[in-house]
Order: sequence, then structure tokens, then C-alpha cells
Amino acid sequence: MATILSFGNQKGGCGKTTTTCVTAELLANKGNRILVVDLDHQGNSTFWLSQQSPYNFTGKTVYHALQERNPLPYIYKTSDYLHLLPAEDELEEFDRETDYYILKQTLAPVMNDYDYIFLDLPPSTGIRTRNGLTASDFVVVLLQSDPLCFEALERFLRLMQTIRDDYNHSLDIAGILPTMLDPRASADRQIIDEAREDYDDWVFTTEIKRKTRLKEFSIGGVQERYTEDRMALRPYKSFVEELLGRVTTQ
Amino acid sequence: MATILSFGNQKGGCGKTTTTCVTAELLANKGNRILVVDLDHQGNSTFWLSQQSPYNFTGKTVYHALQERNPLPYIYKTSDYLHLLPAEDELEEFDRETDYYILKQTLAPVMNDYDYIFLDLPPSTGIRTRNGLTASDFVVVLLQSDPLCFEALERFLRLMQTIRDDYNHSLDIAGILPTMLDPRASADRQIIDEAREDYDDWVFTTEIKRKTRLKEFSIGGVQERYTEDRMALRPYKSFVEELLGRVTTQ
Ligand SMILES: Nc1ncnc2c1ncn2[C@@H]1O[C@H](COP(=O)(O)OP(=O)(O)OP(=O)(O)O)[C@@H](O)[C@H]1O
Ligand SMILES: Nc1ncnc2c1ncn2[C@@H]1O[C@H](COP(=O)(O)OP(=O)(O)OP(=O)(O)O)[C@@H](O)[C@H]1O
Ligand SMILES: [Mg+2]
Ligand SMILES: [Mg+2]
Repeated sequence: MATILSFGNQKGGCGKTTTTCVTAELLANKGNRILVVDLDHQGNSTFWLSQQSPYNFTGKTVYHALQERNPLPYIYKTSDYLHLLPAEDELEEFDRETDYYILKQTLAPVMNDYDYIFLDLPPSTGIRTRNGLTASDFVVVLLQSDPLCFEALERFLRLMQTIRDDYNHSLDIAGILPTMLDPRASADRQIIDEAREDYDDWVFTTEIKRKTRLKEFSIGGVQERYTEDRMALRPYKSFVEELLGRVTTQ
Repeated sequence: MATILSFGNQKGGCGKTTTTCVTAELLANKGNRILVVDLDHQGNSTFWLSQQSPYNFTGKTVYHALQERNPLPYIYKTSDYLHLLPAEDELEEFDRETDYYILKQTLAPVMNDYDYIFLDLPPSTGIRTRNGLTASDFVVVLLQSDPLCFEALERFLRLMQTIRDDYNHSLDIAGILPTMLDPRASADRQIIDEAREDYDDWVFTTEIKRKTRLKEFSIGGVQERYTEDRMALRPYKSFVEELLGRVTTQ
């Protein structure tokens, strides 16, 4: 029975897609069966994991899976262990829906095919994000070290609370992950320290530093050939260990 | 008669709010009358320009101005020269609309009160962004130096073309602004060079480098007290000169 994790925060550009895809690749490399569902019509995780334009999937995306409540015909196998439910522009049509349970129903047929299902949420608090949270067991909330993202955090946690109260009582927070931290900048440090004070052990011990190499993985996927790759991945590997500790004991 | 500029790209976190607010503050300091319209329900430019929580404006936001096709009761004066039409969560209700001309009609009563009206677009290609582009004379398209943002650029330009063909024949591109460039990273350099090759003189000569100081302006607004402030603002000042050259001669 798959554990479903959302990666979210409505603030744009805080590391949702990067964290979803790097974590998925690292866990698939350890032999876990992973399905990544791209819920952003920009198709960034589609681009990252398939190394193709999202438009190559037009007519065969998560939008169609949601309409039919059946993902099977639309799953793209990037490898034996890592599968993708791709997205492109058409997914925006889904925003006219009002039912929060569509995604949960759509994933039901494949719950036994995977160890983890990851949901890459879009930068908004609309119906796609609400479907994602309603279908999830856990949420990884991204916190880029900046004032606007810190401000967005509180609102995202409140939305999670609403979903938990009214739609998905078993929704739980996996944790708050600091991303793109610039170790030289005191302002970055202050934001994360403030988050640790306010949210205590919800905040992962691991902090992901800003490293250009991580951006480059979006072309060609995660690699571990060079020292530079391994250096960039090290914080994500410790994040994966921490994450597994938080989501598997339940 | 105000010139209306949109700051956009549906990719999250590419510098739309930062560029809108820094440019607005720099132009207001030069004696231009500026109205910033926050079209993102996250309310990031509201937070930046008012230094208050967006929730302080609940019930008195751009959402209400749009419903009544009249902005006047909802304009917040941050200074004599810089005014704000604030946003918060309720603006998401606007996404059920299908009319592209609502914002244009709403701004009509104040067109003679300002030199420039800036629209801070949300990270999406939905009805708010389409209203923004339909109301605009020019668009500044943000390009963060990263593969996902470069991929998003083409789609955003295509959306602009659709709006220009079907809804707003006078829509024009002001330019593509490289942001958050890390001068040490060759991958960043490659992305911008590729953009210059593909899009030629659409790309501004000015490139905004990544500087933590710019993040900090979101708390307390633009300051020019210390050398560090002036260093961080220098690329934005040269951007403002270039921008004025591109939008005023028309
Ligand atoms: N640790 C990091 N170091 C350097 N760059 C990073 C890091 N994490 C993410 N990035 C870059 O920051 C940008 C934003 O990241 P990403 O696209 O993953 O965020 P997102 O939250 O998914 O954005 P959106 O809101 O558009 O969905 C991307 O260019 C990505 O490559
Ligand atoms: N030149 C820069 N140097 C360093 N940080 C920057 C720079 N420009 C923007 N930032 C930071 O990058 C993050 C994203 O910027 P911003 O919020 O302006 O983007 P956006 O496109 O408006 O995001 P959204 O998609 O959520 O609306 C913010 O933390 C901001 O402070
Ligand atoms: Mg993303
Ligand atoms: Mg913004």
C-alpha cells in the first residue's frame, strides 16, 4: 500500500519540483517503486523526469487520468522503479472542478503498485492543491529562506489544517524543509532560526543549501559521477533518511 | 494617461514581485506617480509595499475593485507617489470569471491619475494573468537563469501572442529581464546566452545578479543608506533607464 506524500507551499519557486524529483530519484535508486504525479500544468517534473517537452504528452496526461478516475493508461515509465503521471497545459481545465476527492479516487487503482506516490503541487492554493492534500498521508512543506516564503508558510499550514479537519483526517505533516539556504547570508539564517523557534521539531534538521549543480539536474536528471554531484546531493541524501524516519514508523 | 506594464512569467519564483516593487519604488522616488496592482492572492507585493499582513486588507482589495469595476475605494496610498491596489486570499474567487476585460474596465477611472500602472502577475496562466495582459500596453517578462524558467519563457510568450491576436492588439513586449544570475555559475551564463541567441534584442542588456540584499528589501522596502544597498540596486537602476527608453518613445 503506497504512502502518498505532497510537496507543497503556494509560494512560487521555493523548491517543490526540485525536492520532489531529487527525492524520487534517490529513493528509486534504492529500489523503492515510486510514482510522481505532476499537478502543475507547467509540467516541470514532467520535463525533469521524462527529459522531454510536456507537449509530447498532450492528450495522455494526469488530466485525462483524473477525468476517467484511472491513471493506468497515462503512466509513463521513466525506469523500472520510477514512473510519472505527466502534466501539461490542459491540466488547467481541472481548475473548474469543485470536488476535493477526485485525485484520491484516481490513485486508488494503483495503490498497491508503488511504495511511494509523490505529488508535485503547483504554486497556488486552488483545487489541484486541495485534491493533493486530500489524497495525501503526509506533506513536505518547502521553506525557501526568504521573508515572502516565510509569510506564505503560515497560510499553507492553515490550509493543511482545513483539509485535515474537513476532508482528510489522517493528513499529517512530514516536516518543513529549509531550501536554497545561502550559508553566507545572515538574513537567510535568521529566517530559518525563526522557523525553528515557531515550528520547533516540525522543521527538518537537514537544511538544503543553494547549489547551482542542483539546478542542472533538471536537465538529464540526478547524476552521481563527479564529486560536485555528490556534494550537491549530500544534503538531499540526509533529507531522505530523515524523511523515511518520519513517514515509515507510523 | 498611464502606461500599463505587466511583470510576468508563469514560472514560480522568477522575480516578478521583486522587480515590480523595486522598479515601482525607484520610479516613485524620481517623482513618477505609480499604482501597483497586486494580482497574486498571496499578496506578496501587498506585503512588500504596505509592510503589513495582506489580511489587514480583507474586504478592501483588488477583488472588490474588480467586482465593482471601480478601484477608487480600495487604493492604499503607501506614499504620495506610490499607491497600491492590495490583494489577499479572496482574490482567488476571481478565478471563476471568464471575461478577459474586467481589469481593463476597472482601471479606466484612474488612468489619468498615474504615470505608470504596474501589474504584479501570479505564477499561473489563468484568468488573472489573461486580464493583466489584456489591460497592458507592455510586458516585462522575467527570466531566472535556470532550465525550468527558460522552458516556461516560450509558453509565456505564446500566451502573450494569443492575447495580442484576440484581445489586445496593442500589447507589446518591453523585454525579457534576466534575474537572479549567479555570475560564478557557467550554467546560468549559458541559459542567458541561449536566450539572447533565440530572442535577440528582446532581452534587456541589463542583467540582475543574485544578491541577498534584494531579498531583504521585501521587509522595509527599498533603502539606499548603505553601500551594500546601493550596490544591490545598481542593476535595477540601469534596468529602469533601459525600460523607460523602451516604453516611452512609442
Ligand atoms: N538547493 C538549490 N540550490 C540552487 N537552486 C535551486 C535549489 N533548489 C531549487 N533550485 C532552483 O530554484 C528554482 C525553483 O525551484 P523549483 O522549480 O524546484 O521550485 P518550485 O517550488 O517547484 O517552483 P514552482 O512554484 O514554479 O512550482 C529552480 O530554478 C531550481 O532549479
Ligand atoms: N536578484 C535577486 N537576488 C536574490 N534574491 C532574489 C532576487 N530577486 C528575487 N529574489 C528572491 O527570490 C525569491 C523569488 O522572488 P519573487 O517572489 O520576486 O518572485 P515571483 O516571481 O514574484 O514569485 P511568485 O511566483 O511566488 O509570484 C524571493 O525570495 C526574492 O526575494
Ligand atoms: Mg514546481
Ligand atoms: Mg510574486
